Formats: sequence, structure tokens, C-alpha cells
Amino acid sequence: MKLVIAVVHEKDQRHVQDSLLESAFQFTNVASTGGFLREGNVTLLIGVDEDQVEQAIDVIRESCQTREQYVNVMPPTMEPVGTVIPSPVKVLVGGAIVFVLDVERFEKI
Amino acid sequence: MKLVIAVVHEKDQRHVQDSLLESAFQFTNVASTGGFLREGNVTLLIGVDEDQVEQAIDVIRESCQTREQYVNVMPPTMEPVGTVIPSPVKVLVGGAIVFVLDVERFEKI
Amino acid sequence: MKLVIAVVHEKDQRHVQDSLLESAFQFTNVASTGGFLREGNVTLLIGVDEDQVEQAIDVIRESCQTREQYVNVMPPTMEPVGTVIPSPVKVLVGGAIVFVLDVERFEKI
Ligand SMILES: Nc1ncnc2c1ncn2[C@@H]1O[C@@H]2COP(=O)(O)O[C@H]3[C@@H](O)[C@H](n4cnc5c(N)ncnc54)O[C@@H]3COP(=O)(O)O[C@H]2[C@H]1O
Ligand SMILES: Nc1ncnc2c1ncn2[C@@H]1O[C@@H]2COP(=O)(O)O[C@H]3[C@@H](O)[C@H](n4cnc5c(N)ncnc54)O[C@@H]3COP(=O)(O)O[C@H]2[C@H]1O
Ligand SMILES: Nc1ncnc2c1ncn2[C@@H]1O[C@@H]2COP(=O)(O)O[C@H]3[C@@H](O)[C@H](n4cnc5c(N)ncnc54)O[C@@H]3COP(=O)(O)O[C@H]2[C@H]1O
Repeated sequence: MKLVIAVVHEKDQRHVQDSLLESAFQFTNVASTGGFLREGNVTLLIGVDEDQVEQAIDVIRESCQTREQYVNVMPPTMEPVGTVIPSPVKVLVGGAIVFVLDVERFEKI
Repeated sequence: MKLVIAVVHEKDQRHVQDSLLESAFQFTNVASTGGFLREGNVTLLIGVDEDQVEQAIDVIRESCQTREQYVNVMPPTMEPVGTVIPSPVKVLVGGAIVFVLDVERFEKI
Repeated sequence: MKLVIAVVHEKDQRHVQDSLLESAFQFTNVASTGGFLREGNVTLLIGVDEDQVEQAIDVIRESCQTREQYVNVMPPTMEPVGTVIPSPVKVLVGGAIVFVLDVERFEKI
């Protein structure tokens, strides 16, 4: 058993969940926010058999697109805003971040 | 140190938490939703010593009951709903899903 | 790759996040609540290279302070409150709880 933890962009959330369901994966959704942009995203906990890890990652890859986003980013130390005019920075968002962890023991009670 | 991650049904949440406290387990609650039914549940993060894993799972098992629930499930591809009349499907809910992960390092700051 | 899971007190949350960003760590925030006090706190998921674990823990340690808090704690079995007058108990809060887990596989999609 492995635990796949995937952080997915809010815009891709619906598509990823539907694709996982169609491939008969079971999972749990946890609302989360990004550390840098502080925008809402979703963290999926997906317990899978070892031989399904590859397929789970493929399903996630096919339903997430990377896109460019312009953001006004204030460095953490710039509060209060006042006179500073933030210059937009282009960041790539979307896609997904995937961690695969080993599960020593799995119980379905 | 092991990290027990338990996904518990909303109806059992209160009972499981009280039982864990009575057995002097420390834990953190994370609100979550099920992938299939999209109903609210709770994901517990319980850091325990290796020799307490068995007891933690027993406490969870004793406070969760499995029950039948009839749900109208629309397959993900059936949107918009319109003319389709979903037929109720009987699923077993309740109980809990438990993952035990190895913790390489634990710090209490 | 390691996954650092840190449960941080609500009062230290802002400081820890800013310090992690200043040290160029990437992370995801998950809202959570304490099992015992049931107060809001935050669970940070921080994926780091193996050689950065020490630094990540140092950043967390420097931004969390432990403080004393008086709480009225009703033992779980004391509901409804009615005639019982809870006597305040002094607990130490703040600081952080840190779990370091091994990541078998990391993908940035
Ligand atoms: N210091 C910095 N300077 C310039 N640009 C920066 C930056 N930190 C992040 N970014 C950019 O901003 C995007 C959103 O990051 P955020 O932390 O809000 O949202 C993140 C975070 O919630 C999560 N994430 C990424 N790496 C992580 C890690 N190592 N551990 C835990 N969560 C991670 O995945 C979301 C998307 O990450 P992704 O890398 O695709 O996309 C990132 C990245 O392109
Ligand atoms: N494709 C499908 N077809 C028919 N019935 C289906 C189904 N997928 C799920 N079910 C049924 O619906 C119940 C609720 O699933 P849900 O995903 O909402 O809520 C799940 C989910 O949040 C979590 N969970 C279960 N297995 C998981 C896994 N492998 N990884 C992560 N979370 C899991 O535990 C909750 C309860 O799961 P449990 O198995 O007791 O109960 C499941 C199962 O009996
Ligand atoms: N049975 C009990 N009797 C008397 N005092 C008790 C107690 N259980 C907890 N406390 C005290 O109350 C503080 C808050 O605990 P809480 O569970 O709300 O909030 C906890 C919980 O969310 C998390 N946490 C602590 N240990 C954990 C563990 N082993 N696994 C998962 N989460 C943990 O970190 C937060 C802060 O924990 P910390 O130990 O610094 O601080 C704890 C501790 O000093």
C-alpha cells in the first residue's frame, strides 16, 4: 500500500477528481492553500496498491495543465503596503505536486 | 514514532475523538471530504510511539460502526443532470480507513 | 525528498510562513484543530530535499515560541455542562510538532 499525496490547482480539481473516480481510485479531499500565492488549492490523499501508483500519477498528469499567471507579489517583509507599487511577476501554476509515501500498515475498519 | 492517519465518518467523529483523549492519545483534526460521496468526514493525524499503534487502532475500531446508506450517485460524466433519474445505490459507510506511516524524525519544539 | 509535516500554533502561523518563504521553502497550508483544546492551528506540508531538513526545522524552531495558557477543560464525559464548574488547568502551547517522513517518489507535474 502506498499513500499518494497530490497538491492540485483549484481549476484542475474537478477534472482530477472525476478522472480518479472513473479509474476507480478511492481518495479523500483536503482543502488547502499555497504557501507562496496563498490561493486555495486541494490536497488529495489517495491510498493505492503498489502496482497502481504509476496509473494514479498518469491520471493526475492527464487532468492537470500548467498555465502562466501574473501575480503581484509583496515580499513578506513589505507590510504595510503604502507607497510600494508591486510589479507583476509571472509564475507557472497548475500542474500538481505529487508525493508517494510508503504505508507500513493499512486497515479498513 | 509512527504517524497514524485515520479517515473517520462524520457521525463517528465525536466518539473517536473522546475515546482517543480518554486513552491519552494526542492528535490533530483535519476537515476533509470523501472522494466518492463528497460528504464531510474528518482526517485525524495521530503521532504515536511504535508500541502504541495497536492500541490506537483498537480505540478507533471500537468507536466506529459501519452502516448502510442509500445514495443517489450520478456517474461523473452525467452532467448536466436533466433527464437522468439516478437510481439509489446502497453503499456501506462509517468504519474508518487507517494508514500507518513510519516517522523518521519527531520534534516537539 | 522528505515530507516535513509541522503542526503550528495559530499565533505563530504568520511568522513561520514568512520565515519559510524568506528561506525559499515551498509548502502547503492545511487548516486544522488541536485534539485536546479543539482550537484552530495549522498543519504545514513542506516537501524538502534531504539535506534541507535540518534548516527547515531550524526555521520553524526560531519562529515558534512556547507560552503558558490557562484553559477550562471539561473531560469528554462531562456533557452537558450544567452544574460542573471547570477549574482552569495550565497547559503549555505554541511551539510546534514536527514529523519528518520519507518520500519514495516526488513528481512535479
Ligand atoms: N519563492 C517563490 N518565488 C517565485 N515563485 C514561486 C515561489 N514559490 C512558489 N512559486 C511559484 O508559485 C506557484 C504557487 O505556489 P504556492 O506555494 O502558492 O502553491 C504551491 C504549494 O501549495 C504546493 N507545493 C509546491 N511545492 C511544494 C513543496 N515542496 N512542498 C509542499 N507543497 C508544495 O503546490 C502549489 C503549486 O506549486 P507550483 O510549484 O506548481 O507553483 C508555484 C511556483 O511556480
Ligand atoms: N467507486 C465506488 N463505487 C461504489 N462505492 C464506492 C466507490 N467509492 C467509494 N464507495 C463507497 O462509498 C463510501 C464513501 O466513499 P467516499 O470516497 O465518499 O469517502 C471515503 C474516503 O474519504 C476515504 N477513503 C476510502 N478509501 C480510501 C483510500 N484508498 N484512500 C484515501 N481515502 C480513502 O474513506 C471514506 C470512506 O470510505 P469507505 O470505503 O468506508 O466507504 C466508501 C465506499 O463504501
Ligand atoms: N491529555 C492532555 N492533558 C493535558 N494537556 C494536554 C493533553 N493533550 C494535550 N495537552 C496540552 O494541550 C496543548 C494543545 O493540545 P491540542 O491537542 O489542542 O493541539 C496539539 C495537536 O494539534 C498537535 N499535536 C501534539 N502532539 C501530537 C501528536 N502526537 N500527534 C498529532 N498531533 C499532535 O499539536 C498541538 C499542540 O500540542 P502541544 O503538545 O504543543 O500542546 C498541547 C499540550 O501541552
